[in-house]
Amino acid sequence: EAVHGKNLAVAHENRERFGRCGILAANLLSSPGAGKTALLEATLRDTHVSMPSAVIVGDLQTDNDARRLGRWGATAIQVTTGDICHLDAGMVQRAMAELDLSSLSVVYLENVGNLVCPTSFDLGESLRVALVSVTEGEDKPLKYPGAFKWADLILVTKIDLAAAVGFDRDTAITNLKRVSPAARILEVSSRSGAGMEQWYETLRGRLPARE
Amino acid sequence: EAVHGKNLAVAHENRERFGRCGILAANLLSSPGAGKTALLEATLRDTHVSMPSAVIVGDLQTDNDARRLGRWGATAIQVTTGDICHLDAGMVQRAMAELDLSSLSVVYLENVGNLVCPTSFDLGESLRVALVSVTEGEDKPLKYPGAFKWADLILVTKIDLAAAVGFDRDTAITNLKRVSPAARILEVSSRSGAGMEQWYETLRGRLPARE
Ligand SMILES: Nc1nc2c(ncn2[C@@H]2O[C@H](COP(=O)(O)OP(=O)(O)OP(=O)(O)O)[C@@H](O)[C@H]2O)c(=O)[nH]1
Ligand SMILES: Nc1nc2c(ncn2[C@@H]2O[C@H](COP(=O)(O)OP(=O)(O)OP(=O)(O)O)[C@@H](O)[C@H]2O)c(=O)[nH]1
Ligand SMILES: [Mg+2]
Ligand SMILES: [Mg+2]
Ligand SMILES: [Zn+2]
Ligand SMILES: [Zn+2]
Repeated sequence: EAVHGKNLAVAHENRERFGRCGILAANLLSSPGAGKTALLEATLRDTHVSMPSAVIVGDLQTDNDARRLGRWGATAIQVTTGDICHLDAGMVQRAMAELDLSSLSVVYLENVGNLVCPTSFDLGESLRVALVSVTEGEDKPLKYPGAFKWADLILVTKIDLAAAVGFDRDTAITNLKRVSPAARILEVSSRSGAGMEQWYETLRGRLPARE
Repeated sequence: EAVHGKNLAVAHENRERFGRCGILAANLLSSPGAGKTALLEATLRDTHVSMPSAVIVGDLQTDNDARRLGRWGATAIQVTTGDICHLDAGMVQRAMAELDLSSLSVVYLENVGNLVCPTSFDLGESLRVALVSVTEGEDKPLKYPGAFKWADLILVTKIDLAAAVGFDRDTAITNLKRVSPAARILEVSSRSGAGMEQWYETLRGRLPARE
């Protein structure tokens, strides 16, 4: 509880700072391997010139994700959490200190792969994105409702594999709408490019107004 | 820390009880949707007559998994954890009270989908099984080392999809062996049946000796 309150205070500071700098801060959440990094790799490749971007990525171990993300010219900061199962606002604040925020439009926060714990830790984001892949099963939204209720935007990923895995799209979308009626839902593939333009448009629509 | 010590005490009680009843207790861990329930469905269908079995399954919400598992004639007890991201020994102890342990050879403990937190909570199991699917990516063992170091047995699941997702088997196996040199590794598909006989044989080989 004390940990939680302390996190909220730091999250508020982050939110203020992102806001003053006119930055869209997006928190990306999903289970391990649902495609967060692949999505951000394609996103940076396609948009980081028109929308100057940086990424703060959390993992228990390795800098694999930061190295993948850094190849597209944007700054990618790896936070290694050890055995902590989520990013928290303090980790994000320390990473923000390494960024030139005045030069950026978007900061992506790729959370540790986990459909449970990260929703309890506000990072100071202005957009909450939950990813669920067609390979995980159509009932995941019902079984892990917290992550989907938390989200403003839900991305159904790897849709290029839908036929190969026998994905029941109607059931999946019905389940998502039941758990998270207010969220926008997009189906995407980082591999084929399907749905990616709508994802980019959603991001552009969420950029804070220029001052 | 206090929570952890208390859990260990209850885990010891569970381990003692399973041991006295000559039961193999298997803790199955993986990310959401890696195929734990599908594996257990096939396992119960194929072996619960020769190896009397029960399942205790943990989920945040719903009894979907217990209903799927209960169709094969074995007792399936659903534990709903609310927002707790792991099974603990106390939850397992309460569920054990609903089982006729003297009639069983195996009790499967299907953990909450989470590659991080469950390894901190001993349930009293005698076999630790980590599942990772071919759809999650070859670097998951390096990025979530705790789960793979914890495991006695690692199952690479959904291998029927390996070609469709471009699975790099050599890299995946190399990564698994690096992180968990002592673990046995099996490649399985609950869908095609590939590797399932070796999984059943491994289970039979781990049954406590008859008294
Ligand atoms: N077919 C297909 N595969 C994808 C797609 N997106 C990601 N993948 C694959 O899915 C696996 C996991 O992708 P990652 O981008 O590492 O997933 P992640 O969510 O960042 O994983 P963590 O950061 O470890 O939680 C990799 O093997 C990717 O190649 C997609 O759109 N289509
Ligand atoms: N192709 C293929 N799909 C599989 C296999 N095993 C499971 N699946 C699919 O993967 C999805 C998830 O399977 P589950 O059995 O629910 O996975 P789980 O690990 O129990 O998920 P949670 O309990 O929610 O963590 C479902 O759509 C299954 O049909 C397999 O061997 N091959
Ligand atoms: Mg990643
Ligand atoms: Mg399951
Ligand atoms: Zn956690
Ligand atoms: Zn946890």
